Amino acid sequence: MQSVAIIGLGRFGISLAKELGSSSTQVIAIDRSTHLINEIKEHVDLAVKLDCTDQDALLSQGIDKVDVCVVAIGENFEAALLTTVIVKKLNIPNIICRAQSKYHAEIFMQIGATRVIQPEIESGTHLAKQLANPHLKDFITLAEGFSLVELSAPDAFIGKSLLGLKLRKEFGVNLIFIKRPVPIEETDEETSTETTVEPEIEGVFPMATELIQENDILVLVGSNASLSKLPK
Amino acid sequence: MQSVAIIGLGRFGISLAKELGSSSTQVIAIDRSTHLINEIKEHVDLAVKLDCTDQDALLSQGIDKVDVCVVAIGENFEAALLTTVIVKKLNIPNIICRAQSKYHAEIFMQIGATRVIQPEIESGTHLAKQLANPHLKDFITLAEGFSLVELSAPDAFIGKSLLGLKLRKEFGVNLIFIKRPVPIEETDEETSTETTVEPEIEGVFPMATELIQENDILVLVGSNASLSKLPK
Ligand SMILES: Nc1ncnc2c1ncn2[C@@H]1O[C@H](COP(=O)(O)OP(=O)(O)OP(=O)(O)O)[C@@H](O)[C@H]1O
Ligand SMILES: Nc1ncnc2c1ncn2[C@@H]1O[C@H](COP(=O)(O)OP(=O)(O)OP(=O)(O)O)[C@@H](O)[C@H]1O
Repeated sequence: MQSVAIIGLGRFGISLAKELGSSSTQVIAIDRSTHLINEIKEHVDLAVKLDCTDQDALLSQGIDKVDVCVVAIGENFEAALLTTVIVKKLNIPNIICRAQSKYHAEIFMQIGATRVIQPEIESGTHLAKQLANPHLKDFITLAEGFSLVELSAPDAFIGKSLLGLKLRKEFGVNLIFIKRPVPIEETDEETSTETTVEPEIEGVFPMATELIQENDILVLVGSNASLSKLPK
Repeated sequence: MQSVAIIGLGRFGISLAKELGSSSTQVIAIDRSTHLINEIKEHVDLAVKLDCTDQDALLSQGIDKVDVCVVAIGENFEAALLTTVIVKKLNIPNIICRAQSKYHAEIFMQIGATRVIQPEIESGTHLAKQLANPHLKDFITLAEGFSLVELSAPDAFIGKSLLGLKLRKEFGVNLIFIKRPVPIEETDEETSTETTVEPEIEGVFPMATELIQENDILVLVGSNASLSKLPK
């Protein structure tokens, strides 16, 4: 069982702790604020209020035994730096630091971080990839020149079977998955005035005889050149 | 050709503008800081210095004609709010706002944003998914209960062909792609003391007879239940 310590429960640290706490990973959350410790304690294995620049306090919680330590302190750069120096000395194998700028990122790498995350840059780049391909619902780079894309089923594909479309032979792409919105039963008038409900999505593993339906979202893999030649 | 306006060139806005500017999308970047406009101008189609809470100044740049407007102002919530109200009145079809908190996000949605992004939450959740599956290099949710995962080839698979492994039949998963590190030629001593070079990755579209090699990274799709049963 992997164990992860998260130091600093700002927006980044808290969302990391909540999501990781719901997996089988052992999570220790640390912050100097009582109110944040109370907020996180039922989501993680151990939530401790302490000053993370105090080495003895960290050691008393067995921080030297974790597999990964995430230093999730943002604005308070001095505290983030001191904490990274302390955990590096304790020989923790993976140290991930959150950085506020490129210069902070370089300093963290020099003092021993194994990885640095800049949330604003990550989000900006990811949004750019989505906007650059407007007909794509999402876009993931697999390797240089290859991607996985999600796109609404082109009109030319609707009603055709996978076998009939010969995607690999004709276009050089591989259809790996279909996201199919489940039709919503008609509700009576007054409930449907609430906020619009996202249609439920059913996952379909396409077999050769599967027919493409209208509103299907196709998840395809291929070279960027082949993918851009698909009909819209 | 899609056109996107990006208002506010903080870390999020700048990384968005640089990445999007390298695609075929038309990008207009706006900020009140001369130094940031000078930094971005050779990456985008148009970079303009103006106060974005001034409606006439925005209209003079044809902002009402764009397909998407991203309000990427963070700390200065009042300016972000005013700008969103202005662009909503101009009937721009897609308005994406960057929010500093859950409460700010709710307000942006109420005044007309079509989408809200919280970079710190996005990054925290994404890191959690990667840490929760340590043997995975990366992890992407395709739909409820289905994922795409990248994992180092299990020892049990090395030397076997796709045909021989019968992944679909035996494990219910689909191997869609192989990331294969290209062996680095031996360099002479003095150059190899520089920073360690990431091995180049070659993308391989696996045919049935393809043999799995040591150090291969397998990109697989399947239900979360099937994927977790794969040998490590
Ligand atoms: N010395 C310290 N010991 C323990 N916790 C600390 C220390 N210094 C800061 N923190 C905690 O780290 C958390 C995040 O720090 P900070 O406010 O500097 O970052 P932030 O940029 O606001 O984070 P985010 O962008 O993720 O919201 C806060 O909850 C704060 O209480
Ligand atoms: N009224 C305005 N008109 C034009 N630009 C503005 C206005 N107000 C703020 N900006 C610009 O928006 C940018 C980002 O704003 P701000 O500093 O509030 O966010 P931030 O949280 O630091 O951003 P990030 O987290 O992405 O780095 C700055 O470059 C600033 O010059």
